Amino acid sequence: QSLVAENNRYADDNRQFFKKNDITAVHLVSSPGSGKTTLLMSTLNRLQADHALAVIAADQDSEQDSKRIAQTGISVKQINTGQYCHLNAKMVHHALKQLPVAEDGFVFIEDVGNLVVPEVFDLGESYRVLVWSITEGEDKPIKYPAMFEKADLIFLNKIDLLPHLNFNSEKCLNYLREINPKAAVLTGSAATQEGMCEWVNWLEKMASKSK
Amino acid sequence: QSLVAENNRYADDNRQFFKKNDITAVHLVSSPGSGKTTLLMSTLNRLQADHALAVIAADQDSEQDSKRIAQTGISVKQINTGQYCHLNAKMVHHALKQLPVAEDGFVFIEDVGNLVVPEVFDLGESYRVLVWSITEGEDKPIKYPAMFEKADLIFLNKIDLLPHLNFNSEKCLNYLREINPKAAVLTGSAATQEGMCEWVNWLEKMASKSK
Ligand SMILES: Nc1nc2c(ncn2[C@@H]2O[C@H](COP(=O)(O)OP(=O)(O)OP(=O)(O)O)[C@@H](O)[C@H]2O)c(=O)[nH]1
Ligand SMILES: Nc1nc2c(ncn2[C@@H]2O[C@H](COP(=O)(O)OP(=O)(O)OP(=O)(O)O)[C@@H](O)[C@H]2O)c(=O)[nH]1
Ligand SMILES: [Mg+2]
Ligand SMILES: [Mg+2]
Ligand SMILES: [Zn+2]
Ligand SMILES: [Zn+2]
Repeated sequence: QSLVAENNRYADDNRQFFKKNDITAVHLVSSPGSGKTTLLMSTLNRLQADHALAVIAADQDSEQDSKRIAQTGISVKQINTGQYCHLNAKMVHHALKQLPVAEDGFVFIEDVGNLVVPEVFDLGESYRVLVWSITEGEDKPIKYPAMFEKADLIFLNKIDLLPHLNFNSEKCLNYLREINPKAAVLTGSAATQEGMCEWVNWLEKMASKSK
Repeated sequence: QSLVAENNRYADDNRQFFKKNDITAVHLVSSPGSGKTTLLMSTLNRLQADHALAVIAADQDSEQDSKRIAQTGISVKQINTGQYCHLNAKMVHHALKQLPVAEDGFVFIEDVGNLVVPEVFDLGESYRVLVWSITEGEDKPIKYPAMFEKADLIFLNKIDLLPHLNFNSEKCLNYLREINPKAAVLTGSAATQEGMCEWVNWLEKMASKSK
C-alpha cells in the first residue's frame, strides 16, 4: 500500500510536468509481442514532422526496443525493470530527466509486455492505450479485467491475419464491452499500416484537447 | 524471501505426492494467448485412452479455460489467482486435494498467461514447458530470460501462420540458445496438429523416465 502511495506521489509530479509543458503522454501496454513497438515506430514516423517527440521504452531485460526506436531518429530512453513486472512512476520520473522533452509534443511510454499486474500503476500519463493482438484470442478482457478496464483506447492489432485465424470479432467486442464500455476502439495492423490514419487522428485530437 | 521459502515447502510436498503416485506433472507457461489451452486439449484427447489425466487451470479471472478443458471429459480444477500474477505451490497443493488424481498418469498445470515474474516459482512439477507463439516475435528469450531459462521444453506454436509473418526462425533459435542451450525444442501448431506426435512422444518418454 505504501508502494502505491509512493508511486502516486511521483505520478502526480509527472502529470504536473506534462501539463506545464503541454505534453501529451501516451502509455502503451499489451501482452508480449502484440505490436507496441511496431505501432510506435509507425506512429513516430507520422508525427515527427509536426510534433516534438520522445520515448521511454521498458522491458525486463535487453535494449531491443530502444535500438529499434532509435532508428526513427527520435530520442529514446531504455528502462530495464528487472524484478519489477511493469513500469512505475518513479522510473518514469527519472527517465524524463534524461530525455530532451520539448514543449507541446508527445511522450510515448512503452511498458513491459504484461497484462497481469497486481495493481494498475498510475505513471502520470495523459492516456493509456492497450494494444490487443487478435492472435491472442477473444477472451482476454475477462481474463485480465484490471488492465482492460483502465484503457482509454484499445488498438486491436494484426487484423491482416484475420483471414488465417478462427477469430470471432463479435465475441471479442462483447467481452470488451462487458469490461470497458467506454474505451475507444480502433482496429488495424501496425504491419500493413491499416488503421494508422484513424490512430494518428485520435492522438492529435487528444493532444489538442489538453490545450 | 519468506514467500519463496513457504512456497518451496509446498513445492517439495507436491513433488513428493507426484513421485509417490508415479504422476508426471507438466507445468505449461506462456504469454497470454500463445496456445496453452488449445495445445492442452489436443494433448488430453491423445493421452486419455492410455493414461489417467487431471488438469489444474489458472487465470487471474474467469472460468474460460476450465470450461473448454471440461469438454474433453477430463477432470479439471479452475484457480483464479486474482492479485497474484502466477500460480504458487500452495494453490497447486490445494487444487490437488480437489482432483481425482490417479496413479501412473499425468497432471497438467496451465499457468496464467504471463512471462514476467519477479521470481520463478517452483510448483513441485516434473517438467516446465514454455509455449512460445511465433506471432510474438523472435526476441522474447532475451526480454524474459528468467522464464526461458527455466523451461525444460519450448513448444514453438502457431507455425501454420509462418507464411504470413516476418518471422526469422534462425534469429529465434539463436536468441533461445543464448538463454537456454539445453531445452528441448519442438515446433508445431496446436490448431493444425502439426508437431503433436513428437510432443506426445516427448511426454510419454518423460513419463517412463520417472518409473
Ligand atoms: N502480422 C502482423 N505482425 C505484426 C503486426 N504488428 C507487429 N507484428 C509483429 O509482431 C511481432 C512483435 O511485434 P513488436 O512490435 O515487437 O511487439 P511488442 O508489443 O513491442 O513486443 P514486446 O515489447 O516484446 O512486448 C514482430 O514480429 C512484428 O513484426 C501486425 O499488425 N501484423
Ligand atoms: N493459427 C493458430 N492459432 C492458434 C494456435 N493455437 C492456438 N491458437 C489460437 O490462439 C488463441 C489463443 O489460444 P489459447 O489456447 O486460448 O491460448 P492460451 O495460451 O491458453 O491463452 P491464455 O490461457 O488466455 O493465456 C485462440 O484463438 C486459438 O484458436 C495455432 O497453432 N495456430
Ligand atoms: Mg516492444
Ligand atoms: Mg488458456
Ligand atoms: Zn500533427
Ligand atoms: Zn501413452
